[in-house]
Amino acid sequence: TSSREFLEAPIADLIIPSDKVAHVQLGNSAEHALLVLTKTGYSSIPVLDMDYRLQGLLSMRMITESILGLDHIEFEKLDTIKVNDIMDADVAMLNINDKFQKALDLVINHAFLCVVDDDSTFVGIMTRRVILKQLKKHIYQ
Amino acid sequence: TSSREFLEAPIADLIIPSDKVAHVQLGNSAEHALLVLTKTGYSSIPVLDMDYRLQGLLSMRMITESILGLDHIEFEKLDTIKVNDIMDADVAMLNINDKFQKALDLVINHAFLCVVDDDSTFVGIMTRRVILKQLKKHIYQ
Ligand SMILES: Nc1ncnc2c1ncn2[C@@H]1O[C@@H]2COP(=O)(O)O[C@H]3[C@@H](O)[C@H](n4cnc5c(N)ncnc54)O[C@@H]3COP(=O)(O)O[C@H]2[C@H]1O
Ligand SMILES: Nc1ncnc2c1ncn2[C@@H]1O[C@@H]2COP(=O)(O)O[C@H]3[C@@H](O)[C@H](n4cnc5c(N)ncnc54)O[C@@H]3COP(=O)(O)O[C@H]2[C@H]1O
Repeated sequence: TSSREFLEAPIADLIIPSDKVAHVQLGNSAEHALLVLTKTGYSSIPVLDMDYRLQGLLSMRMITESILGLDHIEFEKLDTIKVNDIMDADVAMLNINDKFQKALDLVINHAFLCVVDDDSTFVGIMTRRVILKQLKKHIYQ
Repeated sequence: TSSREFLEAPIADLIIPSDKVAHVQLGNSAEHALLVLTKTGYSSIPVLDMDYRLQGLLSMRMITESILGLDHIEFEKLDTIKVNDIMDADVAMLNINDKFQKALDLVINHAFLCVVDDDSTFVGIMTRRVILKQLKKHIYQ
């Protein structure tokens, strides 16, 4: 494949589908989110609402940062903080019809990208790992 | 540049030098490590000893996992746990003289790679971000 064809390939086959993506729901507590992140082992995951629309990203660090008191970490506050108040609502997104080139441009600054369809429904994620595997395959051919 | 030349390029210019890399020291408490990770914003960082030798990697998740009690998160234990006991001692490493191809192969499964010299001294890290920027440049030329 030429580089031109490679960059214009659709992303659809490379997406990790939503049912395989760990996430939290709007309204969940920071304590619940901490448990999900710890058990799944991911450092950052999407926040969805009840209609499976993408609302933000939540990381371990946003949680610990929210409870860093003046002289001690205020862990007792975790069950009173909602993910809504600490998540990053500015999410790097792709549309399911976007091409590989757009994914490549965005992953320079994001470990993974959220993918939505034309109804803004969350359909999955594109990770740096998957993109790097494709780049390696292309370069070695 | 041909793909062959690109893959055989030395990694030296692409390394983030050790003085720019956030890290913790062997013997530090999990509480101290949690503060470093929260303040620097990195999800995983190297653990070094007093001679700047690489000892392991430490992530937020290793910390929270270590205090997940049966019915509540045991935050009070944080100052009694040492990074030595919870870090991942199996670190993906490069030698400063390695070529880009080896870095590309390893970052498929690691967000960053630690780089050491022939004395096993930690000299810096190679990140997926830097590698992706190089791949993008190569593909667009
Ligand atoms: N359980 C596991 N098994 C094998 N390798 C694992 C792993 N957990 C993490 N890794 C490795 O560590 C990299 C960084 O993971 P991190 O959780 O910081 O960062 C992840 C996480 O924030 C998110 N992510 C990936 N898969 C996810 C999923 N199924 N659900 C939710 N978020 C996911 O995308 C980021 C980049 O993922 P990527 O695969 O490129 O890169 C992953 C992968 O290479
Ligand atoms: N302060 C910041 N400013 C701008 N962008 C930021 C940032 N912190 C994180 N990012 C972005 O998020 C990605 C994942 O960061 P993470 O901390 O999970 O994962 C990081 C972290 O574990 C480690 N790392 C990177 N730079 C580091 C440093 N100076 N010291 C210690 N560890 C570092 O290497 C991993 C991959 O880094 P990479 O640059 O490829 O990918 C970074 C970068 O694209």
